[in-house]
Amino acid sequence: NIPTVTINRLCIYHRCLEKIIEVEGKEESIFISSSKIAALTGINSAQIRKDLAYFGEFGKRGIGYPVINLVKELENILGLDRKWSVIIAGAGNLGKALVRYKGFQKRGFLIKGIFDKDPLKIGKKIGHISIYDVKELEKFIRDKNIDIGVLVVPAEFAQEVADKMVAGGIKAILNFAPLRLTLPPEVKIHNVDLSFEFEGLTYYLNLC
Amino acid sequence: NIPTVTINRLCIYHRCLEKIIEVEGKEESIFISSSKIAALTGINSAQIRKDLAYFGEFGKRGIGYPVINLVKELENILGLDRKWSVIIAGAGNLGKALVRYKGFQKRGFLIKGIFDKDPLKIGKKIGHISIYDVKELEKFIRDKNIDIGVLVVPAEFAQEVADKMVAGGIKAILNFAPLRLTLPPEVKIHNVDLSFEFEGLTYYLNLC
Ligand SMILES: NC(=O)c1ccc[n+]([C@@H]2O[C@H](COP(=O)([O-])OP(=O)(O)OC[C@H]3O[C@@H](n4cnc5c(N)ncnc54)[C@H](O)[C@@H]3O)[C@@H](O)[C@H]2O)c1
Ligand SMILES: NC(=O)c1ccc[n+]([C@@H]2O[C@H](COP(=O)([O-])OP(=O)(O)OC[C@H]3O[C@@H](n4cnc5c(N)ncnc54)[C@H](O)[C@@H]3O)[C@@H](O)[C@H]2O)c1
Repeated sequence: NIPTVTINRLCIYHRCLEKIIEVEGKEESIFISSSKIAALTGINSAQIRKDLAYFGEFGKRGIGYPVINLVKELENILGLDRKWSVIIAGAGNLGKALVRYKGFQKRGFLIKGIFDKDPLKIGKKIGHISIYDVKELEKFIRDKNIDIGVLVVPAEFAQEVADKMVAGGIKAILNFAPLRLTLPPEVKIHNVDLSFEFEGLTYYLNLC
Repeated sequence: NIPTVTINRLCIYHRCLEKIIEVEGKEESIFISSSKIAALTGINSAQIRKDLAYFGEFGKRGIGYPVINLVKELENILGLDRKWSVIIAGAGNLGKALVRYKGFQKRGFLIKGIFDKDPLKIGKKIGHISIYDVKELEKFIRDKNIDIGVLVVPAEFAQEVADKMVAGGIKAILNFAPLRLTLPPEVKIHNVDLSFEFEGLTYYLNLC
């Protein structure tokens, strides 16, 4: 019963701490105060303490939170310390780029198969991962108990492919196609729009 | 001298209001309170009022903020109400997917050219945009006064291509290559890691 917005903030705290470890190294002795996290993330420190308190007592009064330990706790809460099985629907430009990107595997997201409707692509491989006929998507998800489906097909086919994922029992969908999908409430959805990545930049350009 | 974290929060408020307009329509008569924005974004309402107050008095006490008006104000502050010129370095899988995605143009990010070192790609087009030799990158940025460079080349070439962008006078870089670039302080950088898009999803999967 934790609010979604709290979970989204935990992801922000986790990334913030990861950046600290990148710079300072994996020192057991590094502590961070909620006011320092507040300065780095912009979320007010009382909110940070309240969010973390949902899950346990991680900090020591007067000293702060041990960075290495808190990262591990957050990874456990967010499910980032385990492996998730993923399929990619659409072996086009974006699909190919995602399959080859090592960042997913590093974070525990293992791509198990790619699906497409183009006969010229079916039967081929990208890296060591096979491209299957999208007709087999539902059965593959069920048989291999796939957790997450990534949707990188053209918008006009996205709903029909998403329906196949749902029929196979997918638990969550990462959607790149520019449309709002209609999904049953038990399937978690996250829509990606890369144009949002420009937003922080243009404020500063506006100042020049 | 507005803190970066305030700007990042403004982007969050902007997206939140956009979602409201998507659902409720562009009604002049819709108002929203800071506590409603707080419930939708997870940022505490006093922080929201403080952030917006940096830029002006947008709300009416007791009634809240007029949604349409506040979106326009935020777009003006964030530089989203004007056009920005963009080049893409790397005409590979990710580069091609970004060039063809209509979401960028819709938000005012106009791709002016693509650059690559592969002789088989130079001289071709993606959509109506030409692929140029990366050797011409610096001159193109200077002559056409390009604002933003998107870096979608393999990691081992990313720093050298970023240096060319900087030499041409680029103002900001959106980096997809998995490495930390060394850039002069006046060039704004934003690193994208799509594996972060999975993070909110796995919390819920962990509960199942
Ligand atoms: N959200 C973003 O920021 C963003 C950025 C870039 C692209 N996109 C979107 O991502 C999607 C993919 O883009 P792309 O550049 O890879 O396109 P693409 O045309 O290169 O690839 C699409 C692939 O989907 C396959 N396909 C078509 N119908 C199918 C079906 N019914 N079942 C299975 N496969 C099917 C095609 O055969 C092709 O291989 C598009 O919807 C595009 O708008 C989104
Ligand atoms: N951050 C993320 O979430 C994410 C996701 C997917 C891919 N990536 C990264 O994006 C980058 C591009 O991925 P891709 O799948 O498009 O790779 P790709 O191999 O398909 O494309 C790379 C392109 O860069 C060109 N190139 C190589 N050296 C160059 C140079 N010196 N100057 C100009 N062009 C040059 C190549 O000719 C090729 O066209 C990679 O670094 C990859 O790791 C990141």
